[in-house]
Amino acid sequence: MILAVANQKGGVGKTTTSINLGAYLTRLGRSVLVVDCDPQANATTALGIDRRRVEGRSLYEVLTGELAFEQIVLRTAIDGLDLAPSSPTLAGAEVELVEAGAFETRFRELIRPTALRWDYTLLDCPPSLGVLTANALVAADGVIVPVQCEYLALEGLAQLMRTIELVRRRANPGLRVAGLVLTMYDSRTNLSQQVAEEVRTHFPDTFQVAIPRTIRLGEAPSFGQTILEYDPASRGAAAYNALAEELVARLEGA
Amino acid sequence: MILAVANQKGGVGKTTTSINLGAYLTRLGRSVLVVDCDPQANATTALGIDRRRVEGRSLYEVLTGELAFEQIVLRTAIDGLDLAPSSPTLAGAEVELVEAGAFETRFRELIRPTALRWDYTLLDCPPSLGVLTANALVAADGVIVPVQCEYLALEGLAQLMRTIELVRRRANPGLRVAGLVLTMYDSRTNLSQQVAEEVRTHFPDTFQVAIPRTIRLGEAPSFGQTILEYDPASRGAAAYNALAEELVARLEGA
Ligand SMILES: Nc1ncnc2c1ncn2[C@@H]1O[C@H](COP(=O)(O)OP(=O)(O)OP(=O)(O)O)[C@@H](O)[C@H]1O
Ligand SMILES: Nc1ncnc2c1ncn2[C@@H]1O[C@H](COP(=O)(O)OP(=O)(O)OP(=O)(O)O)[C@@H](O)[C@H]1O
Ligand SMILES: [Mg+2]
Ligand SMILES: [Mg+2]
Repeated sequence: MILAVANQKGGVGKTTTSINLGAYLTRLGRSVLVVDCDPQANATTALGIDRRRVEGRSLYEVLTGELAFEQIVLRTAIDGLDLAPSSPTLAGAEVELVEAGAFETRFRELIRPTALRWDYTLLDCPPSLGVLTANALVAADGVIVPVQCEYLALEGLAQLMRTIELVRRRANPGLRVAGLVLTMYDSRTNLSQQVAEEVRTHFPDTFQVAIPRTIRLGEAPSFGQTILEYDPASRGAAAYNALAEELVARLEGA
Repeated sequence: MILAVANQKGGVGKTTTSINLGAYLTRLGRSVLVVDCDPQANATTALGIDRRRVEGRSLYEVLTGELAFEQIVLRTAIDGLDLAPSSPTLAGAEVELVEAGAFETRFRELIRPTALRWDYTLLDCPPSLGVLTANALVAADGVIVPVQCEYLALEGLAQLMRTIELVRRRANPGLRVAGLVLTMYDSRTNLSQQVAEEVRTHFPDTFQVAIPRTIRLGEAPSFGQTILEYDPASRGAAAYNALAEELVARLEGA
């Protein structure tokens, strides 16, 4: 099962969700591959991989045809959680893919056959609806949409859903929304509560669990660790554990 | 003076800085134009402009040549603060500009001559180093870089500075970094303090004032207001007022 973790709004928790949901899916005995599809390479860093190790052996080299996808996959500190790393060179792929014509099906051709060896593959998307995200949507079976509990984050949801619908009609009939997940929820503020209510009303696919805003989730990446390693007793860890359980129940049938 | 407000990291406060710094620059008697260069059109919404009013009359129509830049400029609720709005169609411009060849100089040709009628023009960039941000950097005199006080936000700064340097050498010799501004600073957490210290050490151009994380700054956009209108007595308002003063002192000579 290949899931794109996507939302063009920036800073809503795509990377944090990809790596921490991934970690807790392994606790449920599933094998997981995280594919860093963002030139910022935040998932690569947050999983403790040194950028120097990745030079010349990232997603970019797969898209240019220099390397096969399985040649870039790395193990992480978590048993059962592997990573296909990114690097800043990936930004160049956007222009190259457009100039080469059939630019939306590259991931599906080059990545999907190998990625299906893991139970779950999570494609961490960049904050845009450009070529890299389009590729991820065409390659995926489902989309997980992190939604920050902020007003401006509501704005782009309709556009994102339209884009998913467009990809389903044009290139990937099997694509569906696996679910929306509320992130950085702060129960003390009206804003968070109003946004959460609005999202739950308009999008019935929203997961029950909301990820709270906690400083521990912000600290973990500075140690190159997921919340599972950094502070498994924290509220953030409990929330991602609950999200993993809810996802598996929803996608595999309770 | 045309300033790009840019950082490819998502959700760091580019839009919040563009509109609120813009508002407080008008308090200092400067005329200000905000150009929304992001298909998410968050600056357009946060300044209280109804999306329906913008259909067919946004930055996209200027880039395709259908409208002249001055035809899309709107007044906002703040005297002296005008807006050139965006719309989701702008996402299509990325692919079209690449296919058309000379894709980095469009803004400079179509926007810069008119934009110079205002004392300050702020180009609110999307969270990427793609075609729209490249255009903004080629059209601008300087770059304001909002830096969120989070670990992952540090990651991309070196890449951003390299990109600015590349644009300076290749297309815009006058481009310089006007300054970095720390955003969402939470004085209660070690993480914020560590990140702020790290940024100030590595980047001497960092403004003295740090923008605090305050709920009022997050609430204002839901009313289509800047912090100047929503809560001028708040800590967020005071910080953006101080930033406007510091910017003017730095750029115009104290
Ligand atoms: N629940 C949370 N509580 C506190 N901090 C969080 C939480 N989730 C994410 N963060 C922090 O907020 C910032 C944004 O999160 P993240 O980078 O995961 O978002 P993103 O959507 O992947 O961003 P981008 O759009 O740049 O790819 C990061 O610094 C991260 O550490
Ligand atoms: N100082 C602050 N305190 C609290 N909330 C803030 C602050 N600055 C911005 N925000 C909120 O954080 C979110 C991200 O800010 P904003 O949208 O301005 O960032 P951005 O860099 O423009 O995002 P994008 O990368 O999507 O364009 C918004 O919901 C905004 O209201
Ligand atoms: Mg990310
Ligand atoms: Mg923005």
